Amino acid sequence: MKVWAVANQKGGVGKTTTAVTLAGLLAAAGRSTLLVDLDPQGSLTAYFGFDPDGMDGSVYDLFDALARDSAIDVAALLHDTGTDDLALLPAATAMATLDRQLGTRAGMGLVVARALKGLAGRFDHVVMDCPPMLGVLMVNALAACDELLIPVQTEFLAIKGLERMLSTLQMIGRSRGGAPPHVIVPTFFDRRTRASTDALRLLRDRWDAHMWPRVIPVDTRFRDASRAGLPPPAFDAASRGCQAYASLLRWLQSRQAAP
Amino acid sequence: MKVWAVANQKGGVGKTTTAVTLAGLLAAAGRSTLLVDLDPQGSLTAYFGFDPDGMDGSVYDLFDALARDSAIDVAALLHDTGTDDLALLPAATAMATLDRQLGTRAGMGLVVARALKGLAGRFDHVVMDCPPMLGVLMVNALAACDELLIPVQTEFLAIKGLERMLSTLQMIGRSRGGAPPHVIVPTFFDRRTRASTDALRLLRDRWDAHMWPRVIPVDTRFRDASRAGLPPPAFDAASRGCQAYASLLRWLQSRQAAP
Ligand SMILES: Nc1ncnc2c1ncn2[C@@H]1O[C@H](COP(=O)(O)OP(=O)(O)OP(=O)(O)O)[C@@H](O)[C@H]1O
Ligand SMILES: Nc1ncnc2c1ncn2[C@@H]1O[C@H](COP(=O)(O)OP(=O)(O)OP(=O)(O)O)[C@@H](O)[C@H]1O
Ligand SMILES: [Mg+2]
Ligand SMILES: [Mg+2]
Repeated sequence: MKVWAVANQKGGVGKTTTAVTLAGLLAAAGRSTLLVDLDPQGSLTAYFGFDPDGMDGSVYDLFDALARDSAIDVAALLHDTGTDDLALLPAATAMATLDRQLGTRAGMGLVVARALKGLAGRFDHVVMDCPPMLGVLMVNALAACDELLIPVQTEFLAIKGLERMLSTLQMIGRSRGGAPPHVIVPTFFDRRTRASTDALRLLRDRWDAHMWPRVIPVDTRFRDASRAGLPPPAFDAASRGCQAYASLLRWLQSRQAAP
Repeated sequence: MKVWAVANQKGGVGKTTTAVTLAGLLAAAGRSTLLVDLDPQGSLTAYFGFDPDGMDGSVYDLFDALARDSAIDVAALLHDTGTDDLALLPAATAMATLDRQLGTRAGMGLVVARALKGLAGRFDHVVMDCPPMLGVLMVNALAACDELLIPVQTEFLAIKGLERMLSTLQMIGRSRGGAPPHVIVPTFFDRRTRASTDALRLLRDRWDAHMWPRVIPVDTRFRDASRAGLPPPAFDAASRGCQAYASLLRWLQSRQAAP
């Protein structure tokens, strides 16, 4: 079972879109796939028509079981997405209080990693969506994943955000015996604007070894897919955006991750 | 002195862009304007070329003075943006630890409101940019502002985020003797996509009384402006995006805010 986390502390860079599109492509190829929503906002959960404010069975229950020192059946928390070979472990808005409530409790950073171990035989792939901030949920994702995907918008302000994300990764890596290998995925690329092409050149100059060598273009079909509540590949596999993610997936599966 | 906060818990909806563009328009009209960056990511601070990781004099110092029970000269924390009539009270990344450190200390939610009172004679307008999460910094912004501007992307997932933002506003309002009046600003409008026009209709059906009746269109010139480190009106006042924000500013100034 391969576990990917999709994270970046900067908001609106395409984390949820990256997670749902890659998972949709894996499921369409017949790989049994689990999506995990670690964002208290619950974008991924809402994407499939669930309500994060009233979620019965979610990631929150994993942390609640830790707080109450009780066992939990992770499989009972899984929900159907309506797409074959694609299941969801949803978010609940109550997760927003976890940092304040459970802050420094022992084992707090390994809750998700332990829960996924309990599911190892059921899925080929797990893709986790993260909130746009550093907190216990992102720490859990970094501890549980084999590899980290970092979507970065191809624009100036995003580069500052990437510096911060990479220094966070190093900081967390030091306290956990090594950070997971990471891949930087340029998103929202618009070849008509100078800001986009210049930002891409800057990204490649500074972080070439960790960059996926292509880009995800701006594509309005992602919004249409989210309105329909369907993973983008199930909505319009031939769109430019989906084609680009399909190329990313082939690249990820064909090489060993850079440390 | 009029104080506006720009907030939405959803990431990437155009908060920083709304703050810097409205402030740029006010400064261009000769109004003495202060931008306040309450986001630990420091997008607004980085926009003007400063480094939020190494900020000497920032919003953080206001909270630090509270923790140490000492006085502070707010005017000494202000920085020059390079644009006439536009000053900046920058963010520092250390602000990300405030929720954990000072959590429930008395007066924690009124630090920014008190600091702005100390600046009342110097500025006509204050515009505050917020982080994409509910925490002590957003609570401070809501307590300090006369009016709240909520940018919302015109797409399906954003509506869920808006519901959450409005219920947060009510929750905070109850504990503070009333929430500030709010205006919903539709952003990233793309009339070519069904998802955009449908989302706008949904927004207007549900929240018409609080909606600005027009929209901010998708405009690639915003990214170009941020790359140049100039407020969008100083970079290209004739762009479609700036024209739309100028119309928003005229509307805001011409009517009494809806409660
Ligand atoms: N390549 C793209 N082209 C055009 N629109 C896109 C693209 N990727 C994502 N979007 C749209 O941009 C918006 C933000 O994307 P998304 O929600 O995936 O970002 P995020 O990083 O998960 O945001 P948050 O920080 O709030 O979790 C969504 O409306 C999505 O449909
Ligand atoms: N109307 C628009 N058209 C096109 N691009 C836009 C528009 N508004 C903002 N942008 C771009 O979208 C990106 C995100 O905008 P911005 O940083 O203002 O959002 P935010 O809500 O402040 O994000 P965060 O949640 O990370 O603070 C930036 O690159 C900005 O230049
Ligand atoms: Mg997301
Ligand atoms: Mg911002």
